[in-house]
Amino acid sequence: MRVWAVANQKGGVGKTTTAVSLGGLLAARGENTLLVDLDPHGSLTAYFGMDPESGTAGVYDLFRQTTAGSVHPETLVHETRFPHLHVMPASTAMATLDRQLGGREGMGLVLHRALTAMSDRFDTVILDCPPMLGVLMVNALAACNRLLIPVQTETLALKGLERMLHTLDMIQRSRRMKMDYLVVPTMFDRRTRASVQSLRKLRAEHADTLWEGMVPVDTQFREASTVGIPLPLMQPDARGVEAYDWLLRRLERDEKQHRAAS
Amino acid sequence: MRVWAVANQKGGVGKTTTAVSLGGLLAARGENTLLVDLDPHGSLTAYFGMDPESGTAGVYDLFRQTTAGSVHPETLVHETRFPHLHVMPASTAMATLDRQLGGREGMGLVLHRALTAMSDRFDTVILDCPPMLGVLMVNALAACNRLLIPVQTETLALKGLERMLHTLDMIQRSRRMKMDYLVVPTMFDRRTRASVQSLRKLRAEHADTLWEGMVPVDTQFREASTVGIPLPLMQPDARGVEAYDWLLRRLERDEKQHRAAS
Ligand SMILES: Nc1ncnc2c1ncn2[C@@H]1O[C@H](COP(=O)(O)OP(=O)(O)OP(=O)(O)O)[C@@H](O)[C@H]1O
Ligand SMILES: Nc1ncnc2c1ncn2[C@@H]1O[C@H](COP(=O)(O)OP(=O)(O)OP(=O)(O)O)[C@@H](O)[C@H]1O
Ligand SMILES: [Mg+2]
Ligand SMILES: [Mg+2]
Repeated sequence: MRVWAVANQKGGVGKTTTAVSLGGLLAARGENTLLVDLDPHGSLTAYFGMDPESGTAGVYDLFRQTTAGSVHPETLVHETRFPHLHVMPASTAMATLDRQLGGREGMGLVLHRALTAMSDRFDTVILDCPPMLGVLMVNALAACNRLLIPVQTETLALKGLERMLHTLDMIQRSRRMKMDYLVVPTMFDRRTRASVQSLRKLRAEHADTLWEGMVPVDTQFREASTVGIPLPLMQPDARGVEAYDWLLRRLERDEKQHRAAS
Repeated sequence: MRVWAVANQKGGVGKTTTAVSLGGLLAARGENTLLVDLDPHGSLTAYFGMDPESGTAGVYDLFRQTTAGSVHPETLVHETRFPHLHVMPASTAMATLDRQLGGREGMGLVLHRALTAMSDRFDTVILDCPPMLGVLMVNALAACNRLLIPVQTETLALKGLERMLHTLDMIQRSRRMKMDYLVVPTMFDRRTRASVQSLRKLRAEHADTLWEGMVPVDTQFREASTVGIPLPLMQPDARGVEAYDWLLRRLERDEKQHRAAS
């Protein structure tokens, strides 16, 4: 089972859109796919018509005092109306987890253990992270074997990427784990000078960890989120879908190479 | 002294852009303006060429064990290269505050006390909030006398607004404070059906707390952030600037009416 995390502390860079689009592509091929919403604001949960305020069984139950350790993760997985695509929803109560758990040790592997218990059920699990550093992001980094960092193609976002990579470095050292990450340029707009310049700068400064493609600005993403259908299932030939299909092929190529090497 | 907070748990909706644009307009008129960056990711701090990882004196010092209570807030305020525009910067260390402070009482009024100590120095203070509910957002809500909630004109964002308003309601009840908020539609793109539909829906469902205008999509915002100049100071006649000028006039009109009534 492959576990991919999608994270960036900067808000609105396309984390949820990336998770939903890759999930849609994999489900369209008939592969069993689980999307896990780790954002207390619950964008991915709401995308699939579920309510993050309803207290539906989900991610929070893995951490909640009364249920942690006793709940079986299978019971937290919900079907969507799309075959082969499942969701483990977020709830707004997750916003209090950092305060509740505080300095308590050992809370970084909760998600990893839950996903391992389901490893024969899904081919791929994709983790959608909140735009902040906290216990939920740390859990995602510990549970994943590949990290995708969407970065908007604009100058300030590049400075934000540096900070994200420093944070990553800090977490890797304190938890003695090695993170294999890929930077994914998003919302590229060839009409905007800032967008063209920042993609060029990304390619110059992050050549070895940067995906060679980019996701273009595509208003169809907003249209798709209006009807709660992953764009690959709504309009497979959309520009944005072609880009995510290209990204998926790169991720799978890396996975094959990695397996062959070990 | 007026204190305006700009908040929404949804990422990438234009919080920092709103704070920087209103700040630029006020500074251009010669009014003493302070921008406070409460986001550990430090987008506003980086916008003005400062480094959130450098540990420069700023917001964190108001909360840090060793300095809280003893530091004079004036020492945390930095000049920018724009007359009348000052910044109290963020630092990435702020990401640990929720864990550090945990359930400790009385940490909700730290910012309010610091700003009150400087009330004769600035005409307006604008608080840029992080995309998450935590001690920093609670401090912003307790310190402000007006709350601006930028909402992207797309369907998922409308569901997110409902959640934001529920969160606000919860905080108001638990802290017995009354929050006067204004919803600000942002990134309106009249070419996208989803954008037009969601603006119509916002106007139907939130008529009494919604600003009658909207901020259009304007690629000049990205260009301005590339050079670290607030758009009103770089290009006063840009479409986006006209919209923020219109918003500023509405805020000031409300302020006058509020003062006349009390
Ligand atoms: N390539 C794209 N072209 C155009 N719009 C896009 C693209 N990718 C994402 N969007 C739109 O941008 C907005 C933000 O995207 P999204 O919610 O996926 O970002 P996020 O990083 O998950 O945000 P958050 O930080 O709140 O979790 C959404 O309205 C989405 O539809
Ligand atoms: N009206 C607009 N038209 C076009 N682009 C915009 C507009 N407003 C903001 N932007 C761009 O959208 C991106 C997100 O804006 P911004 O960083 O202000 O959002 P935010 O809500 O502060 O994000 P975060 O949740 O990370 O704090 C930036 O690249 C900004 O330049
Ligand atoms: Mg998201
Ligand atoms: Mg911001």
